[in-house]
Amino acid sequence: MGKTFAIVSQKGGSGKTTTTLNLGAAFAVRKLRTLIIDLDPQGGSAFGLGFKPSDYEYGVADLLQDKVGIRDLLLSTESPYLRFIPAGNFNNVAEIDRFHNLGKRLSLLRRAVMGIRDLCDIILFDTPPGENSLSVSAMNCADSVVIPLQCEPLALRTLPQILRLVREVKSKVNPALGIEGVLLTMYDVRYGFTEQVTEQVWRNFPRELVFETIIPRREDFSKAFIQGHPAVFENPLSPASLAYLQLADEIIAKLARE
Amino acid sequence: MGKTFAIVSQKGGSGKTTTTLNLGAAFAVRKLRTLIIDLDPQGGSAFGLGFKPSDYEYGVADLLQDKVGIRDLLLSTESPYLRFIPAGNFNNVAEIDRFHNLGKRLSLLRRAVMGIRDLCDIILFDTPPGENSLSVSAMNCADSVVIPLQCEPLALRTLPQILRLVREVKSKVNPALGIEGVLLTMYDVRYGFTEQVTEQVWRNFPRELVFETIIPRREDFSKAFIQGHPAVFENPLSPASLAYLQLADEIIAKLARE
Ligand SMILES: Nc1ncnc2c1ncn2[C@@H]1O[C@H](COP(=O)(O)OP(=O)(O)OP(=O)(O)O)[C@@H](O)[C@H]1O
Ligand SMILES: Nc1ncnc2c1ncn2[C@@H]1O[C@H](COP(=O)(O)OP(=O)(O)OP(=O)(O)O)[C@@H](O)[C@H]1O
Ligand SMILES: [Mg+2]
Ligand SMILES: [Mg+2]
Repeated sequence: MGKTFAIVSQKGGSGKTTTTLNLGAAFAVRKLRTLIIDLDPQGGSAFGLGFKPSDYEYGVADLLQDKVGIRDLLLSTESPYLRFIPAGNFNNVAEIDRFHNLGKRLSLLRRAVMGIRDLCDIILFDTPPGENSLSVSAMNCADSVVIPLQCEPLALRTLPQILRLVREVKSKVNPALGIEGVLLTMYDVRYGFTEQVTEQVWRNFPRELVFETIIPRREDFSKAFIQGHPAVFENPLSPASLAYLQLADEIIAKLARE
Repeated sequence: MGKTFAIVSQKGGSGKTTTTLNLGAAFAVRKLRTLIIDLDPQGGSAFGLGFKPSDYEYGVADLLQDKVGIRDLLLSTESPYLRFIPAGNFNNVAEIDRFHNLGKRLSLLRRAVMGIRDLCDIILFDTPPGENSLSVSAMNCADSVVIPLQCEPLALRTLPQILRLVREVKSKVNPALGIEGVLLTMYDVRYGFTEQVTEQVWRNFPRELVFETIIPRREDFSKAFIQGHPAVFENPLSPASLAYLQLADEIIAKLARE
């Protein structure tokens, strides 16, 4: 019932939006009722699903200002098993306000999300880069986090920062928060450092905290933002899609064991 | 005297830190007294210059809390023409506090930076991804912005967001702020969409707002974070380094014309 994951990373460009879209699409292919909620003001998830800002009026930004209920935000996608809630326009949620009422916002969003968990099997939050109140809000609603990690040396060096933030949210805000796994992504066989980064992650982290599935660097993922369809929907048999379908299966198998 | 650039982008992973480090190193190779100031709490610039957190005690975070003067923060690097000011530890600058005294912080940082402009020819700010007070602070100190743009479809779609923020900062905070240029980066000949993105940028933006120099996707840039030397210092004759040296020359030529 509404198992909720927050896709988080303080590092920019690590594949949070791409993972949210394709993992969401993969769960939909497996016929799980899936909801993607975009908490990143950039709105990359909407682009990836083919929505233009003129296709919807409200988003999470309006929910956080108490203007609209969460059920009014649900949008259908090309799959009957996937629905979407856009971020909306955060420009009028002043930066100071966004942070100032953090406590109030946290409980508002969590109450709203709890109210719709019965509608879905899986909920995925896309979040902005950095350590900010929107990422904390998503983690406050989530059962666990998925942490995409580019196979790049700099990404590895800054990984401890997101792990510290997750621990802090767990101890101060949401004691039930777990780590579903670190997801190695943009694995590029051309570069020697890719193998070094992967080996360091396997060596330094407990096995159960790192997904066995590794996402390769593939052109399909980038092209998907031109077409407005996640790679998994565009071509389900491509190596790009198979990687995220394998990830979905890995998570489903783990859920079944719990 | 202390021409100041803020390297900004709301998109994560667009190459802000890599550009700050290698453009800074390129100016140093051209014997311009250069200062890099890190305003990103992730501290990627420090890693790229080989600094470990134990190598320095204070950073910008301490300057913003009035604990230390800016001249006490200056660190030497491997080049006599390049100095560095680390971000420091932002964990104790509470999120709310960071935003709440935004007006006070803006003037504090700007006054401090103005006080050391005579020490350098060029100042570069590295900034975090997203629209946040630290990026605004950097733009408040800067003469102009450099906007790295990955040759990726999603990056192109979200480019209008940073252009809107720059316009907003210019109209509300720093009327002198200009756009030095959009820098196309991670240009990868393997992918067809790279050419599409580049053509769209050239077609839709005025020529003087887009750098002629394009940065290729090269392994050297990523490996530099293992060694702690910017690619330009590691191997000045490589295609990776030559691209940033060309960028530095393009900016120097423009400055000479002004
Ligand atoms: N496995 C992959 N192979 C190739 N390209 C990828 C892959 N995953 C993501 N990308 C591309 O890399 C870029 C960064 O990915 P994405 O935008 O999903 O990261 P993000 O963490 O959401 O970024 P931000 O920090 O800005 O929110 C995008 O242009 C995307 O198309
Ligand atoms: N031209 C390039 N070729 C290949 N890799 C690159 C290039 N520029 C940057 N990179 C790599 O891409 C990743 C993102 O670059 P970088 O960290 O500089 O971006 P950023 O905008 O500073 O990210 P953030 O939003 O997290 O601050 C890094 O792992 C870096 O090593
Ligand atoms: Mg994203
Ligand atoms: Mg950076």
